Amino acid sequence: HGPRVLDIMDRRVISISQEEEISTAAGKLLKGETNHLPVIDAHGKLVGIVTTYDISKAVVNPAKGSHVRDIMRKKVITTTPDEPVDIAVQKLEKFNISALPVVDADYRVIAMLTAIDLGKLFGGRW
Amino acid sequence: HGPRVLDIMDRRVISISQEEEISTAAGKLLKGETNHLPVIDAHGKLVGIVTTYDISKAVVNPAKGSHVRDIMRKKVITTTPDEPVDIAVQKLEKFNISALPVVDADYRVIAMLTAIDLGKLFGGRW
Ligand SMILES: C[S@@+](CC[C@H](N)C(=O)[O-])C[C@H]1O[C@@H](n2cnc3c(N)ncnc32)[C@H](O)[C@@H]1O
Ligand SMILES: C[S@@+](CC[C@H](N)C(=O)[O-])C[C@H]1O[C@@H](n2cnc3c(N)ncnc32)[C@H](O)[C@@H]1O
Repeated sequence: HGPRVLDIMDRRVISISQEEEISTAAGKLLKGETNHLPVIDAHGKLVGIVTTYDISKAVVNPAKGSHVRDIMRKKVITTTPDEPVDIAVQKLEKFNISALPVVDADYRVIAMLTAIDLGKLFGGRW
Repeated sequence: HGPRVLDIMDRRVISISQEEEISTAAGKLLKGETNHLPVIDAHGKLVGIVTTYDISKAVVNPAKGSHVRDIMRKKVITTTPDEPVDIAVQKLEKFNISALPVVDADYRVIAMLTAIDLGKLFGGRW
């Protein structure tokens, strides 16, 4: 069998609550040098995703509101640690996205899989 | 030899001029459903890159200015069509970026290589 998501996923997860301001999300994205933040509820469960793309959308349409819940995507495409990488890749391509939260059986985010992580499969590094 | 950039690069390039407003850049990123715009001069030569990450930065630090030239990165990491993909991957990882403009000998942008394009190497699709 080929590589699985757990072979290349990034366990450093920076998340945010949907009650936060958009400017707080922008600050977290910059500090973490990342483009994607999973949005989690008070129990640690995934409820959405917000990206630098969504922040850019808020620049063009400021009327939407000033909190993460006003701009986040609620139907999140996710993956699991044991999913084959080529299945995860098909999801990235199908939805034209560049990151998948990796969730456990309780729908808690345990890692992120970004398109850049696919690079780890070069030079036999997994 | 392994895959080269030309095997997986995306020839649809949406670019922008450094004189444009930041809101115009945000609009182009949204319309093109992309996170990266190469910035080109009047002769079509690459002079910078602006991404949704830079737009998010402008949300946090609006004092920088309102034009693309105020927020773009001028030292662009690039690739060429004949570069081996694993060399391009090393550049993405080294600089923690997710896209490389593909330039020709005159430094004109002929394609973009994004981390998502690495997915094309799965399932023998190159
Ligand atoms: C359709 S993509 C287009 C831009 C670019 N291709 C990219 O990869 O971000 C941008 C949108 O996808 C959404 N998005 C990103 N990752 C997602 C995921 N795993 N599940 C659902 N939506 C996601 C973002 O919230 C954003 O609104
Ligand atoms: C350091 S990355 C961090 C965020 C995220 N990891 C990503 O891939 O976009 C964000 C910064 O990299 C810059 N950048 C993106 N692609 C670049 C490239 N090919 N050459 C130089 N800078 C680039 C952007 O302008 C932005 O300021």
